[in-house]
Amino acid sequence: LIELVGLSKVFYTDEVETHALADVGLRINKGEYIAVEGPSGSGKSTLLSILGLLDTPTAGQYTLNSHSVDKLSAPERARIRNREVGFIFQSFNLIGDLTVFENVELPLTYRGMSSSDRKTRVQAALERVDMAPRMKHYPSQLSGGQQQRVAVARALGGDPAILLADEPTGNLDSRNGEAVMDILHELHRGGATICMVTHDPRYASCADRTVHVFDGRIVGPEEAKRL
Amino acid sequence: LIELVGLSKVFYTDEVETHALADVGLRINKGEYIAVEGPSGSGKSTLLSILGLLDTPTAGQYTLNSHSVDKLSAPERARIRNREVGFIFQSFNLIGDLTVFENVELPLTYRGMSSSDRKTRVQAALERVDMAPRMKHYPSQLSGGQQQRVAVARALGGDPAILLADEPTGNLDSRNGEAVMDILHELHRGGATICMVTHDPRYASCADRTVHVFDGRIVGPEEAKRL
Ligand SMILES: Nc1ncnc2c1ncn2[C@@H]1O[C@H](COP(=O)(O)OP(=O)(O)OP(=O)(O)O)[C@@H](O)[C@H]1O
Ligand SMILES: Nc1ncnc2c1ncn2[C@@H]1O[C@H](COP(=O)(O)OP(=O)(O)OP(=O)(O)O)[C@@H](O)[C@H]1O
Ligand SMILES: [Mg+2]
Ligand SMILES: [Mg+2]
Repeated sequence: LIELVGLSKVFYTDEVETHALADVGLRINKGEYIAVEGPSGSGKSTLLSILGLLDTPTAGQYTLNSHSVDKLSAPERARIRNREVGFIFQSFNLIGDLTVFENVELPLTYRGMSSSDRKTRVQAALERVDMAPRMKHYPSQLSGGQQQRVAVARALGGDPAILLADEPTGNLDSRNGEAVMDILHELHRGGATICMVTHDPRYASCADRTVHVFDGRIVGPEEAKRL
Repeated sequence: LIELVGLSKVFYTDEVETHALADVGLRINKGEYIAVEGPSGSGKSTLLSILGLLDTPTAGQYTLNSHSVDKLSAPERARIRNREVGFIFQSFNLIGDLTVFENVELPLTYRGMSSSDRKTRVQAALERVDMAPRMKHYPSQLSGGQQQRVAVARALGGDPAILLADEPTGNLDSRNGEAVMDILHELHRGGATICMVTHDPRYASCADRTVHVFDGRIVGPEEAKRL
């Protein structure tokens, strides 16, 4: 399904080049559940945003379902992303001017779904995360954890084939955290491919395997412990 | 130092009233280190923003150093806040147009500190959180955990008498999380009063005691377990 070969990402700022990812090789099979862990600033979110076609690599190859996708234009990337990928951002990225309902509905609108279909899916996604009573509120009226749960619902609404989750339980108490993990588990059983960044070893153990990132490189489990 | 009696906070939105806090009583002594835990949406951030004079209660009394502060005007609250309180927000709240250095410097500028004093303190605060090399960068060029560390440095810069920390380690890996907890411990040993929201029981145990919040009320440890 997903194959990265010699992938790197460099951010150019006026004074310094930041090598966020360097020579990364990774294979993810269809239906696999991968955890990604590593220190703050090591490149996890950058890896997820390239996997999700939100950003392009500086060098290297990325093939998705045997198509090369590392040199696509922005509209082509958006077309594939809207169809295939659900994204839970580390900083929620909810749109402040839209209600909870509209935030969750937005990715479905991009897919061209009918309004009654959208309504049913939005309602179901918000119920799964216990946020249906707040659907007419705005993100600024919600607590941190409630916003995170809305962000989870937005990623699930379209039943994505690939789910990329960047610390989906970071702001949640253990009960809500476990509820989100249960949802990811159900999606996985339904055949979805999941790539989840987490700092919590309990949640990393729910995945099939863990990928360790350090200073922009993927390292083996032994090396990760030593570092 | 801090005393809340019969404190409540209601948010009025067009359709519904949300009772974020109801009849809260709390005493915090000078130099005490308190942890606050409770489910998502239970009122923890609301409690911290009232303690930090960022918001006003709907009813009830709040006395700080024997002065009643629950009916002060916004400028009066800002004057006390800038002198006494350091705040680590749950959503970082870094200003995107300012560099890392300027973000950490801002609270010190409000205090009317000289530019050379500010420079020394900003440099020291960023070194404590391992972010000095990035002082000329902007928040959008940092990872989630790096932004959180800058937010911690901003709260420490002025050596506040009261530190209010809202999940200060939420986005951090265990090494950086422990580094932030060590800083809070040093501040506490130096005499600061600390009130920290955390979902992590390991970190709650560093505090002198834990306050349990449930549906806007403070409940005893036994009741918190049952719920
Ligand atoms: N500006 C607001 N307008 C309306 N309701 C609000 C507002 N801010 C918070 N609330 C509501 O008040 C309640 C308490 O929110 P608060 O942010 O204090 O929760 P919390 O305990 O910090 O939760 P979390 O662990 O998710 O951060 C929630 O139900 C929330 O939706
Ligand atoms: N837009 C950007 N411009 C410049 N540098 C960036 C940008 N985004 C990320 N970086 C840098 O790239 C490196 C990797 O960032 P990334 O966000 O992938 O880290 P992370 O592993 O997700 O960290 P965290 O656990 O703190 O969220 C960091 O050093 C970061 O400062
Ligand atoms: Mg990240
Ligand atoms: Mg909160």
